Amino acid sequence: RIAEPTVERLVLYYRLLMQLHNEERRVVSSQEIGELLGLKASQVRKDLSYFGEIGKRGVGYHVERLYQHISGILSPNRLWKIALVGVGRLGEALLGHKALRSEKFRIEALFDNDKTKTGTEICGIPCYDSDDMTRVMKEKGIEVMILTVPANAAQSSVDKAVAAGTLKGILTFATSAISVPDDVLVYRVDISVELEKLLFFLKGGLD
Amino acid sequence: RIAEPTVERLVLYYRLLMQLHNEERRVVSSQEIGELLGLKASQVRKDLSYFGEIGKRGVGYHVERLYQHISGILSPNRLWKIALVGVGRLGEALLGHKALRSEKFRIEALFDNDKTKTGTEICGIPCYDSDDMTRVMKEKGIEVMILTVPANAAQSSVDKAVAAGTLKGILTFATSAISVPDDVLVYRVDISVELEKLLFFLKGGLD
Ligand SMILES: NC(=O)c1ccc[n+]([C@@H]2O[C@H](COP(=O)([O-])OP(=O)(O)OC[C@H]3O[C@@H](n4cnc5c(N)ncnc54)[C@H](O)[C@@H]3O)[C@@H](O)[C@H]2O)c1
Ligand SMILES: NC(=O)c1ccc[n+]([C@@H]2O[C@H](COP(=O)([O-])OP(=O)(O)OC[C@H]3O[C@@H](n4cnc5c(N)ncnc54)[C@H](O)[C@@H]3O)[C@@H](O)[C@H]2O)c1
Repeated sequence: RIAEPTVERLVLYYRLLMQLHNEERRVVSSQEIGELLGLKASQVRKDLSYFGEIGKRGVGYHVERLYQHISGILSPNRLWKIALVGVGRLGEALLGHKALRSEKFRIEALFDNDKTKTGTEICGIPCYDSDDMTRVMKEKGIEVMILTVPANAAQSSVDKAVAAGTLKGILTFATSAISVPDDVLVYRVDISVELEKLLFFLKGGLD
Repeated sequence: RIAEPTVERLVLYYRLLMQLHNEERRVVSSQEIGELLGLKASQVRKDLSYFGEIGKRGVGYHVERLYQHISGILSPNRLWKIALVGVGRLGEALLGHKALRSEKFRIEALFDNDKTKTGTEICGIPCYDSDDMTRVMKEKGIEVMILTVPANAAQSSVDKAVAAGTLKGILTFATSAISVPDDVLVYRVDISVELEKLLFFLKGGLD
């Protein structure tokens, strides 16, 4: 199965190609793609040939064709239904983040236990009481949950979501470990790891 | 030079080993490390031997020794001075994130242009007016900036920080591109890419 870093680069190629497509660029070289994304040109060529795209020596790749091809690989074959649980600072920042708009998913529901938030719309999305999570997630067929609650609320939120019976994946930012049934995929995000990586490279790599 | 994904795994091994060290575990196999971190055991063995650690067949690795070794590779040879610019929802969520505590760096200053925030302490850190950024960053010798301002404020914030003369790296969350001198390293973070990766793997990889 395909490696995570490769998928990450695929997403980045897609976004860059969309931009080049919007700028009506006709061709782009692996060199230029590499420079714009901070990758080696050889890595770019290796990835693209893995996905069946061979560039033309001295010219590069046909932007439109590459864009359509990668778009097809990543394209929504369905509209994922997402719920965000824990509409605090991190949750709201994610809702406001423009790169979180996509044709492949829609955030259909928010959940919180703060009475000043539940029963209102936040960023145009209805916020429900977390007590109603199982019922609402089942009714809406929620497949993916973004978990941005405090650590001590993580497992109970997961349990309610799993009980709805439609959950397939969780993107969690909670600092506590969560346990799920085998058919639910969990991705943990920890932004501080990005800072650690930056500091490692600033330190000069291995001494 | 060492690849980013390898550094990321190194940080994850370090955190896991710290946990095992705290639990007073004596040995751990590449299999178990792999299961706990979602990696193949062969990847774990490959990484650790790259860093000079060979496990004992049928036994695994000596926790304490592995912990000290990786700790030494990642260990602070200095205390990085960090400033966070843009103390909004994302900025505050990062400040509150407990994994952002570390002995290798200290967030020494915050900057914002919101008069209700400047001149106060937020999470125990002084928040200055962004108009004073160049002077304050120079005085404090700020080396790394975490940029969590809106897109239209990104470049001007970067310019003020660069003008201080001590900046070495930027961790940016801003959606707009920023330009810096050659001696400043920029890491862009986009959390939505993590969601896209999760959806890609839920879709079942390549069709
Ligand atoms: N992984 C990362 O990179 C990262 C980065 C920043 C923050 N975090 C973590 O994310 C979490 C949230 O951070 P924050 O700054 O947004 O906190 P916050 O306190 O601002 O927000 C938490 C939200 O969850 C709600 N909540 C609490 N208990 C709940 C429950 N049982 N059911 C539903 N909603 C509930 C609260 O009402 C609030 O709206 C923290 O645990 C923090 O450590 C992780
Ligand atoms: N990269 C990612 O993964 C990611 C995720 C979420 C949000 N974001 C982005 O992060 C940015 C911040 O998001 P947010 O929800 O925290 O926004 P926010 O509006 O809550 O916070 C922005 C903060 O920046 C301050 N600010 C504005 N102009 C400034 C200036 N010139 N100098 C100093 N401070 C200034 C504001 O006063 C506020 O405190 C947005 O651009 C958003 O798209 C990125």
